[in-house]
Amino acid sequence: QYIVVKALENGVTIMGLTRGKDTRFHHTEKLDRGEIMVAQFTEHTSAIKIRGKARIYSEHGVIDTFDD
Amino acid sequence: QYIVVKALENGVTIMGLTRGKDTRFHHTEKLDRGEIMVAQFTEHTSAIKIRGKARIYSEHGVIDTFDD
Amino acid sequence: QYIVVKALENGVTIMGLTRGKDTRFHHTEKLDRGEIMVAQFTEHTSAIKIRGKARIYSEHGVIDTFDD
Amino acid sequence: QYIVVKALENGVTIMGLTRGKDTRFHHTEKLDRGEIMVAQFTEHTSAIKIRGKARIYSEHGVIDTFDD
Amino acid sequence: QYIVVKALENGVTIMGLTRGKDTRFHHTEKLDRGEIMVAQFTEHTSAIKIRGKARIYSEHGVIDTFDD
Amino acid sequence: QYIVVKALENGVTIMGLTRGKDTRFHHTEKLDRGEIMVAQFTEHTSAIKIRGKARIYSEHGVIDTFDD
Amino acid sequence: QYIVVKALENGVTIMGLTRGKDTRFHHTEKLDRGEIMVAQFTEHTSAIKIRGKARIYSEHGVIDTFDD
Amino acid sequence: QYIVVKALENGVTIMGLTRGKDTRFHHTEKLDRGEIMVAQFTEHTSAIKIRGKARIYSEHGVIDTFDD
Amino acid sequence: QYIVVKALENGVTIMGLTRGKDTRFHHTEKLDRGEIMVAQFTEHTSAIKIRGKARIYSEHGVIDTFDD
Amino acid sequence: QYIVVKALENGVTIMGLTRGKDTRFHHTEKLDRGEIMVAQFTEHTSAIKIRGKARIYSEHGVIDTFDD
Amino acid sequence: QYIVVKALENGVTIMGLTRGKDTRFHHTEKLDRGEIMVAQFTEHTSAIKIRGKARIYSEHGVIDTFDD
Ligand SMILES: N[C@@H](Cc1c[nH]c2ccccc12)C(=O)O
Ligand SMILES: N[C@@H](Cc1c[nH]c2ccccc12)C(=O)O
Ligand SMILES: N[C@@H](Cc1c[nH]c2ccccc12)C(=O)O
Ligand SMILES: N[C@@H](Cc1c[nH]c2ccccc12)C(=O)O
Ligand SMILES: N[C@@H](Cc1c[nH]c2ccccc12)C(=O)O
Ligand SMILES: N[C@@H](Cc1c[nH]c2ccccc12)C(=O)O
Ligand SMILES: N[C@@H](Cc1c[nH]c2ccccc12)C(=O)O
Ligand SMILES: N[C@@H](Cc1c[nH]c2ccccc12)C(=O)O
Ligand SMILES: N[C@@H](Cc1c[nH]c2ccccc12)C(=O)O
Ligand SMILES: N[C@@H](Cc1c[nH]c2ccccc12)C(=O)O
Ligand SMILES: N[C@@H](Cc1c[nH]c2ccccc12)C(=O)O
Repeated sequence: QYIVVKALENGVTIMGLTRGKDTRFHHTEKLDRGEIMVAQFTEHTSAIKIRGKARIYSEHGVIDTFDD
Repeated sequence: QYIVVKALENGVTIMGLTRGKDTRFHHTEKLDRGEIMVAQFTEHTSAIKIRGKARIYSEHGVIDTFDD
Repeated sequence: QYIVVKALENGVTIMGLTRGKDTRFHHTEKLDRGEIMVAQFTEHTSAIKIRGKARIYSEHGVIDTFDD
Repeated sequence: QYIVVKALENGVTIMGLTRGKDTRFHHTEKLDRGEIMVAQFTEHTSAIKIRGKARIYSEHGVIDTFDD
Repeated sequence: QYIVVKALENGVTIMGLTRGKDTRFHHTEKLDRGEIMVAQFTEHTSAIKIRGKARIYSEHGVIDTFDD
Repeated sequence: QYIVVKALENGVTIMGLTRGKDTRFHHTEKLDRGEIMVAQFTEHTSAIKIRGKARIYSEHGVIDTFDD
Repeated sequence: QYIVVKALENGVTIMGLTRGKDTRFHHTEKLDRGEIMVAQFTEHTSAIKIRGKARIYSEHGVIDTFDD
Repeated sequence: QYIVVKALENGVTIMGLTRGKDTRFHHTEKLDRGEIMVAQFTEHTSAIKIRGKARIYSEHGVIDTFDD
Repeated sequence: QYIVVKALENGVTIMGLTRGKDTRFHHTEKLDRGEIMVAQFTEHTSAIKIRGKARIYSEHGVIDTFDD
Repeated sequence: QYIVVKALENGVTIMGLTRGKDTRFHHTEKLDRGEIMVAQFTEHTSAIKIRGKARIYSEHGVIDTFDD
Repeated sequence: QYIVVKALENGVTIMGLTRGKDTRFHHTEKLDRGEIMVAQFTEHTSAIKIRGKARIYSEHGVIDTFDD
């Protein structure tokens, strides 16, 4: 299972949260406008947080961070 | 299996409830407007509670906390 | 497998019933209007009971407790 | 696999029948109007019997006990 | 896998036939009008026989015993 | 996997054929008009033969024995 | 996986071919008009041959032996 | 997984090719017009070749040998 | 998983490429017009090459070698 | 699971991010206009980043890097 | 899982990239116009690169290298 994140502006951040008893950020990937990251859930990543203007393509549809 | 939560206002909280005999909060993630969290069910998380104005994208459809 | 429960009024209760020979409540989660709980079936929970005005999103459709 | 049962009147009963050589009731859950029970098939429950005016949401559709 | 049986009259019988070399009835459940039984195939039940006026909800559709 | 057989006349027979090197009838179930049998394929049954006026509900559709 | 064969005339034959290095008939079942056989692929049967006027219901559709 | 082959003329041949390093014919089945063979892929058969005027029903559709 | 290849002219060749570190042809099957080959991917075949005027029926649709 | 990336200009880069506790680039593949790369998630690659004008074909749809 | 590649001109190349820590080309297959290659992902191939005018049939649709 993976999600696709497309940055709609510069400085979008994708944070991987640790799997396990403890929940903290283990990696932050910065994307500039137009860059795309395809990220899986893994043994080390059980949650993903996204900041900035971006579009997320997931199992449950296409979601824009700021369209409301 | 994961859900996607988009905060529609500042101060939305996503709480992970422990798996097992005991049910308590093990982690609370705060989201500001426009931020998105994609969260799996895991060995430690078997229920998730969401407070504040948010939109949840799940297996069973898109659900707004306060649209009624 | 999980269900999503959205409280349509304050004081909605979600009760987890124990898996096994014996059937009793092991946890009761209270939800206020607009709060949402996403709950899996687990090693300890094989039935879930819901009281109060709520909307349940499940594999078999969206079900309102009091729409009849 | 689970079914969802919504009570349309007070005093609806949901009976769990034992799995195995012997078939008897191991648990009876009473529901009042508007209450909902979501119940799995389990190691101890291989059949479920429902009495009273209720609506059942299952793999094979939505079934009212007394609509005929 | 399970079937759902709704009794359309009193005295509907649901018989479980044994799995294995030998085929005989191991349990007979009586349903009155409006009662519903949800029954799985199990280690002990590999065939089910239904007598009386009833509606069966199965993988292959909804089947009335006497509609022809 | 199972099939559903509805007898459209009295005296419909459902025969289970043995699994293995040898193919013979191990059980014959008689159905009267309106009676229904739901039968799985099992460790002992790898083929099923049906005689008489009946309707069969299967993975591949609904089949009447004598509609041609 | 199974196929359903309905005889449209008397004397339809269904032949099971052996699984393994060697391919020969291990069983021939005769069907009279209106009789139906539901047959699985098994440890001993990896091919099935059908002679006579019949209708076959399979994963890939409904096939008449002589409609062309 | 299986395919269904219907002979549209006499003398249609279905050849099983061996699985493994070596590829040769291990069995040839002859079909006369109207005869049908349902054949699985097996431990010994990883390719099937068909000669003559026939119709093949497969996962990827219905294919006539000579319709072009 | 298999593909179906129908030769639309004489002399169509289907080549099996070896699975493993090394990639070479281990078998070439010649088809004449109207002949059909149904071929699996196997322990020894992880790629298939087709030369000549042919039609290929695959998971991803029907593909003619020379229709452009 | 794989994604397909088509370069719409020269100099598109596809970066594989390492699986595990640590997240860094283990491989960068350069594509010129019209070149296509089909890439799986693997034991070593749990995220993929794409820079430059490209079209990505994924489980969740077709995504252009710069169409907004 | 496999893809199908059809060469729309002579000299189309299909390159297999190695699975594992290291990413390099282990095999290059040349296709002439009209030739088709059906290629799996394997123990040795976790990415495939395609150069030249070709059409790729994949899980995510049909993709032409140069149609933009
Ligand atoms: N460490 C947590 C991360 C997490 C996953 N899903 C969550 C939902 C809510 C809060 C935390 C989480 C876990 O693996 O379970
Ligand atoms: N600790 C509980 C949490 C839980 C999951 N689903 C529930 C439903 C109701 C109440 C509690 C729960 C468990 O793992 O089972
Ligand atoms: N303890 C019971 C709970 C239960 C699940 N499904 C039920 C249906 C009816 C009654 C009780 C139940 C069990 O695990 O089986
Ligand atoms: N004890 C029985 C209960 C049962 C399940 N399905 C049935 C159908 C008919 C009669 C009884 C049953 C069993 O586990 O098999
Ligand atoms: N004892 C039989 C019961 C049965 C299942 N399916 C059948 C079909 C026909 C006759 C009998 C059966 C068995 O387990 O196999
Ligand atoms: N004894 C046979 C019964 C059978 C199953 N499918 C068949 C098809 C044709 C003839 C016989 C059969 C077997 O298990 O294989
Ligand atoms: N004995 C053969 C029977 C068979 C199955 N599929 C076939 C296709 C063609 C020829 C023979 C067969 C086998 O098990 O493989
Ligand atoms: N012996 C070969 C037969 C085969 C299967 N698929 C093929 C495709 C092309 C050529 C030969 C084959 C194998 O098992 O792999
Ligand atoms: N020997 C290669 C064959 C192959 C499969 N898919 C490919 C794609 C491109 C090049 C070669 C291949 C392997 O098993 O991996
Ligand atoms: N090393 C990380 C890479 C990764 C996968 N998905 C992610 C999401 C966010 C951040 C990093 C990642 C891991 O295997 O888990
Ligand atoms: N050697 C790499 C090849 C690869 C697969 N997918 C990729 C995506 C990007 C870069 C390299 C790759 C691996 O097996 O993981």
